[in-house]
Amino acid sequence: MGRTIAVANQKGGVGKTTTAINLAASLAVLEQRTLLIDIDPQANATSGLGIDPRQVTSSIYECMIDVVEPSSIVQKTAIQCLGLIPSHINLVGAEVEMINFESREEKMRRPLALLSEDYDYIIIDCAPSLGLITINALTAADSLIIPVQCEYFALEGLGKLLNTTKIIQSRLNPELEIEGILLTMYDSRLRLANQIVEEVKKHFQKMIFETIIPRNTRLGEAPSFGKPAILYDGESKGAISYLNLAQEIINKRAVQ
Amino acid sequence: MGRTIAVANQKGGVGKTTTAINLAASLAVLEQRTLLIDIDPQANATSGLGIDPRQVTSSIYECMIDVVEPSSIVQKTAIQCLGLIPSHINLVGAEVEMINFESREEKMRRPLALLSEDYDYIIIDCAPSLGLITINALTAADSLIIPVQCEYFALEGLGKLLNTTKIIQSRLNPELEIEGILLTMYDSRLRLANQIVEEVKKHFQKMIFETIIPRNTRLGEAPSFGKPAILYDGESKGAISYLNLAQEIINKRAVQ
Ligand SMILES: Nc1ncnc2c1ncn2[C@@H]1O[C@H](COP(=O)(O)OP(=O)(O)OP(=O)(O)O)[C@@H](O)[C@H]1O
Ligand SMILES: Nc1ncnc2c1ncn2[C@@H]1O[C@H](COP(=O)(O)OP(=O)(O)OP(=O)(O)O)[C@@H](O)[C@H]1O
Ligand SMILES: [Mg+2]
Ligand SMILES: [Mg+2]
Repeated sequence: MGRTIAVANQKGGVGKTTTAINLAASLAVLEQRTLLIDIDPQANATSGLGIDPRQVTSSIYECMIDVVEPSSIVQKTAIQCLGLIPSHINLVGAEVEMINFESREEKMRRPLALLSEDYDYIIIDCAPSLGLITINALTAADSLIIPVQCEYFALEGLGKLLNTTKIIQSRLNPELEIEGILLTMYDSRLRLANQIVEEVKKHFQKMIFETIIPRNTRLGEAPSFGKPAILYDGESKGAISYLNLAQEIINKRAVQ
Repeated sequence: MGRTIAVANQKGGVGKTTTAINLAASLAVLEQRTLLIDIDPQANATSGLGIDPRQVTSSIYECMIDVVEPSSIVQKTAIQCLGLIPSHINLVGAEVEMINFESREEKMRRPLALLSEDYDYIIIDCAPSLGLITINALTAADSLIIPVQCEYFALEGLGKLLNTTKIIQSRLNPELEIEGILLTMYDSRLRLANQIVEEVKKHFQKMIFETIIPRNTRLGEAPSFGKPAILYDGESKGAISYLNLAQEIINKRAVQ
């Protein structure tokens, strides 16, 4: 049984997609069978792996309403052990359509349970919101990675997200763990960035990954070539930091 | 009658809040009576002006459902001509509650019409989504500012947002204009940033503001002190660029 990890934070632009793409690619390079699922209608994880969202016909939504078999819509990527379930513009309307469904928060459970037999890791890239689609992912996931940009507003939102996680744990998914808080876009020359790191370490010591992702232009350039950083520039600080993150997650699991 | 400008982009972290706060503060410093309305449940524009969102009892939502008079919830700020309608956590539930309302997209029209008699400019900070609350703002606004971070994913989302704007113009608000596309977090040393600027200039030449907002650490530090950049460090490149933007918008209006 694979481990399903949602990458979520309602604060926008904190590095959710960059983390989802590069963590999934790194796990695959370390020979873990990995599936990346893009549930953000913006479809950044889809285009960041070189797939044109306009060519996509079905997404995870069609699996949630039992119209397609999840394994039938997995696309191959440039990395052997990495598959992708792309996003589709239909996801925009999904939230409204699902409002009146029976157990509307639990529709992603079945498709993910089916998929997790074929993979070691499933990584889910969420939209910058706590709407019904993201709630479905948190209800079905084993754990949650919270990317936190080393900026003031990102720090402010962290407390709110941890409260929401507690509510989900108590009502919808008692098994949901916090895989970790990931500090992103860290620039050691900036006083603000260092203050944020100190603050997060002080309040959330046990939950932070040892790996900190530096601000690195290669991470921003890679998606414009439709590749994860490890294929675009494997020697770059950005690519290496996500490889370290993948190894840290694999090691933690081995110990448990 | 004041001009209502929504600051919106479903892509997260592109500088919507930073633009809303600093443009509103700059307009006020240039002696335009200005109101900033925070409609993002994250309440970043609220805390960025030094107001604690936990102390807030009503937001624009209570005005949309006719429970409070909009002018009664305007808070004073450190700048004479600047008022704020803060955000409140209730906004999270508002989208679900409004789904079954009669003309649910037009609820913000009346409160904004009442308010615009007292101000020269009303600036609305939107959440990173195109949900019902953001649609309400676009339906009620005179124009729209689209912040675009000088990054690949932000460029990708621009086409989609312009399509959505056309739909709103045809169905809900024929008067909605594009005030402009604002390039943000521009770092002239980065090849990617220069490529993005070229791309946007090539495809959207007529819609871009002359003012480009540079990446400037003072803009990131200011909200942690609860101040707009013009009060935190008025000499900084960030503060000056938003003052230039405000002047550009005032001049454009004078000419029309
Ligand atoms: N460590 C990094 N160094 C440099 N640039 C980065 C880094 N991480 C992310 N970026 C860039 O910053 C921008 C925001 O990152 P990203 O899109 O991954 O955030 P997100 O949280 O997924 O945004 P959204 O809330 O819109 O889904 C992107 O343009 C990305 O390329
Ligand atoms: N020009 C700039 N220079 C440096 N930092 C900036 C600049 N503009 C914004 N920032 C910082 O980048 C981060 C993202 O900006 P901001 O929060 O304004 O974006 P947003 O679009 O409102 O995000 P969201 O989608 O979550 O609402 C913030 O931490 C902000 O302080
Ligand atoms: Mg994303
Ligand atoms: Mg914002």
